[in-house]
Amino acid sequence: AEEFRGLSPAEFFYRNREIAGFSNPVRALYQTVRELVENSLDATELYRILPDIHVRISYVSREKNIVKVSVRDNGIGIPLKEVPNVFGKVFYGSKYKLRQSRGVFGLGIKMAVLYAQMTTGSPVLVRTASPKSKNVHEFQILIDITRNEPIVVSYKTMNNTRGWHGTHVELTLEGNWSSARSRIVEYIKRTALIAPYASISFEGPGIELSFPRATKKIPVPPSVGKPHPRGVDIELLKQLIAYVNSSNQAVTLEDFLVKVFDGVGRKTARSFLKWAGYGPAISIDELSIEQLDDLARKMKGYGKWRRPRPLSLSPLGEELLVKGVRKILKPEFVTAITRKPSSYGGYPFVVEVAIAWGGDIPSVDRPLLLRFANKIPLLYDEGVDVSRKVIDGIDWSVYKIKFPAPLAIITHLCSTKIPFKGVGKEAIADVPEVERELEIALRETARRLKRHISRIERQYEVKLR
Amino acid sequence: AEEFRGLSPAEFFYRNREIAGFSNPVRALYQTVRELVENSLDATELYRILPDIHVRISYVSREKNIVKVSVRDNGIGIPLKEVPNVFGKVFYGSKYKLRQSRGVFGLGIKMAVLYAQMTTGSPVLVRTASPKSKNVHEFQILIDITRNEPIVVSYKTMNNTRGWHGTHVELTLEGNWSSARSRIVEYIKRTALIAPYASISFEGPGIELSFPRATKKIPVPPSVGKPHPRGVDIELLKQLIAYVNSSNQAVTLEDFLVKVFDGVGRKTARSFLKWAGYGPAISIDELSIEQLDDLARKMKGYGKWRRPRPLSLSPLGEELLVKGVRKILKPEFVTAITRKPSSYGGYPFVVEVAIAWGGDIPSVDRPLLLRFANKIPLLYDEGVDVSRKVIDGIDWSVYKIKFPAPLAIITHLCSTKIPFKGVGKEAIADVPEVERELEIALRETARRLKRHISRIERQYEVKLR
Ligand SMILES: Nc1ncnc2c1ncn2[C@@H]1O[C@H](COP(=O)(O)OP(=O)(O)OP(=O)(O)O)[C@@H](O)[C@H]1O
Ligand SMILES: Nc1ncnc2c1ncn2[C@@H]1O[C@H](COP(=O)(O)OP(=O)(O)OP(=O)(O)O)[C@@H](O)[C@H]1O
Ligand SMILES: [Mg+2]
Ligand SMILES: [Mg+2]
Repeated sequence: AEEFRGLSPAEFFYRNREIAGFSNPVRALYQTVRELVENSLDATELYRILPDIHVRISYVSREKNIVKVSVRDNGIGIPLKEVPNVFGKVFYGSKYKLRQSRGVFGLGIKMAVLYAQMTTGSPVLVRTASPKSKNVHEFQILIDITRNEPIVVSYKTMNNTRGWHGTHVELTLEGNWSSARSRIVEYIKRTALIAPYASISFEGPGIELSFPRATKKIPVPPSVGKPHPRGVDIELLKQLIAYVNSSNQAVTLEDFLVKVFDGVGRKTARSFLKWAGYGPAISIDELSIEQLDDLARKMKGYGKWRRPRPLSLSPLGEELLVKGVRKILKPEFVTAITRKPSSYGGYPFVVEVAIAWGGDIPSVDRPLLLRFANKIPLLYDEGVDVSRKVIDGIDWSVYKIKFPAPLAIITHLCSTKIPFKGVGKEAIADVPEVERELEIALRETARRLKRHISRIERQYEVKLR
Repeated sequence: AEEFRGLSPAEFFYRNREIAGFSNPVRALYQTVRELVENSLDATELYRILPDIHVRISYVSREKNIVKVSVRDNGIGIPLKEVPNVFGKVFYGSKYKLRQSRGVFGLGIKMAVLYAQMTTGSPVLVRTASPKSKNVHEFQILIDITRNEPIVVSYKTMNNTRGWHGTHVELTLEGNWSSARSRIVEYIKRTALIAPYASISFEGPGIELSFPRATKKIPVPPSVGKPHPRGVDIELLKQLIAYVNSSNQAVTLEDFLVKVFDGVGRKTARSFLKWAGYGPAISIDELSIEQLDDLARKMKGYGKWRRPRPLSLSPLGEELLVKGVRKILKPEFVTAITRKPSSYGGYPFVVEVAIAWGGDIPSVDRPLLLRFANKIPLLYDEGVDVSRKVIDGIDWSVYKIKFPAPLAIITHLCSTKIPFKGVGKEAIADVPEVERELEIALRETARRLKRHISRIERQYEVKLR
């Protein structure tokens, strides 16, 4: 007979950690650096703080492949009472909002803590201080895997004598530095490309890299958006109704639509309800499940909603993208495009593309592809990424590009919901709307490159005569 | 300031359902069929019952794309008190053991229930009876997403007048049948290929397929295995020690190794402990975290453990694999190999490969690849699957194969832990030991095909004279 049991989320991800990118000491070291750096960049950028990120990897024991990873930022810090859950509870975080951020799942740092704990037994060491705080809080935390709860091994408070604010995380884990090194370095470089306003210093055994910021211009942070009617389903409606009801007396259907959804004013709400066959004054808690089902279907199908508003997005913009590409790839020619906002399933998104040519770019048999999503560099699983699919579907000879050629393509997708293929955030799924935007952006920048190549050709012909 | 919250596992997978394969009504319908069929095959095969599986898809509303999916099996049924959690609690199941099965995560059916619930509001309908049971239990269940708990909408017991045993699951969901149809049909066909002892009937709008079993021979079910010393880490040691301690008085280190681990007898335990520098009589609850760390490292590094035993595996075998391929692909020539068991990270695995040529196989520019893992057909994400990688790395002209050619390759990986790349179970990661075994198996079967092609060539030359 079968034996039944349930797993806590920590237990599930402990047993299936390869699904989150922690499959072996090479990938795990890479993923650990990623998770910490991505958290640090969110903690600064989302509050318009120019990021200063310090990454240190050092050997604790070379023969046992034990390394210490330390990442320090000047971000907004973590509130004292939130620290234990942030580091010790899987599915806990502050990124469960409709707002562009690197963090999404409330899982990242917990995976790193878990991996360190299972390979060396060491707790994570955290120091954190919020801006203007008199104190720096220092914790050592382990995860109680069976219960998915933090274990606070130690806690102390120190005077914030230097008026510091930010977070400093240290993990000791089994990690294969020599094999992971090149990918980690590439990740840091590409992070500097996509966040040229960030100052990043990286130190590892035998290597020191410094990326001072290329600009002090930092994009306006995204603000938290509202759900869009095109993205509803019955469960979301139920949750939104429960949320609205918890803070108010009887709410009408019209009020509900205006209050809760993105870009729905009185006029739009009323014309929708008229079209859908619902009285505007119906109280939302009187709705039956059949009515919710009907309403969800009609909200998805209604053609006259305003398009999702892009206030919840924070693309890099053409100027900064060109700056970042110039600095890191040192091409002879680069052009960038930031498309107007679009949306899929109610989620707003923006596609940005840059094409770089010549200079320090090596000659390649097919375009070198640097992929980014919400300013995160994606280095694995290119084979199933939508960018690769679109690029391979383009006939580049139409743009005067014959391979081998010194061609690099940079794709950047920004959204309140990146259609990642897995919790390891390595590849983007081929959502049709995103695919279409990528193709338009790629062909536009390719046309500009073609004009540049034609110009070079004409200059060359002039020279020959 | 940031707002912090935690999510239940159901909430997490509701928000990120595309990661489990439920990205849109086309994929969701496909995935729903998969999850139900895979559960039914586990419920029969693991108890050496010849599977009789009935799959029905019918329209509830063609214009709204609402379909009903029904899957019925003759398996061991689900115990009465387990039914609510089985259908209503994410991370709950009976497959958390070291034994080859299709189910692994305790998530599959819950995703289907969630998707049906959010697109139509309907609860899942379940009827189940265990062998020789006087009763058939019927439930209607929804998931309380916020709490990750089942909601039993209705329950009744009926007399088991026809002496039936098995499980019958019905879901009503938004599903794009016309777009999903070809993949679902392909999935059913390939399931019949890899489980030729299963009798499968499939009925959908405008289609009826029947796959009577090709044989009554069913492989010996796998038995639950023990963990292997090479697969330990500190957390696993802690869990195993806690488990052993809960049922015994003071357990010595030697007893612990012999009792808990795969293939460790007294003699092996003692030589390991001598090599590692531990007295065999140390009590396991006296071990400090430093000692556990040291022990885990030494257990992983010790070179003299017996290889993992394959009792927990249940490969198809060459005879049944050939039978299945002949029936479904109707080739002119087919050869199969079931490799001896191997292991990675302490998990035993077996690679099986078949190569099929000519007959009904279409002429293709590169080998047609049919991938399987623990008898599950994998139809997506071929681009990042280890089988594709190994096949593309082989120069087929060496085996007298010039493309286009009527060549199909069937790869099957069996393991107590398939290195899936995601919870949607679509691609296998490129674990070096698995990659190596696949290459050996592919080259061996390719050599046999080469001999066949040479034979055909010689016969042809004889004819010409
Ligand atoms: N360096 C940091 N500074 C400030 N807050 C942080 C920092 N690191 C983590 N946090 C907080 O802890 C939360 C949890 O982090 P974690 O990496 O586990 O999840 P996430 O970033 O929200 O999502 P993801 O799993 O996608 O990374 C974050 O949402 C953030 O609020
Ligand atoms: N048709 C069935 N007959 C008997 N038991 C079943 C059936 N369907 C589900 N179960 C039981 O319910 C459990 C949960 O099923 P579920 O599909 O959610 O997870 P799983 O099969 O264990 O793993 P996975 O998420 O990988 O599919 C199974 O482990 C099994 O014990
Ligand atoms: Mg994070
Ligand atoms: Mg299952």
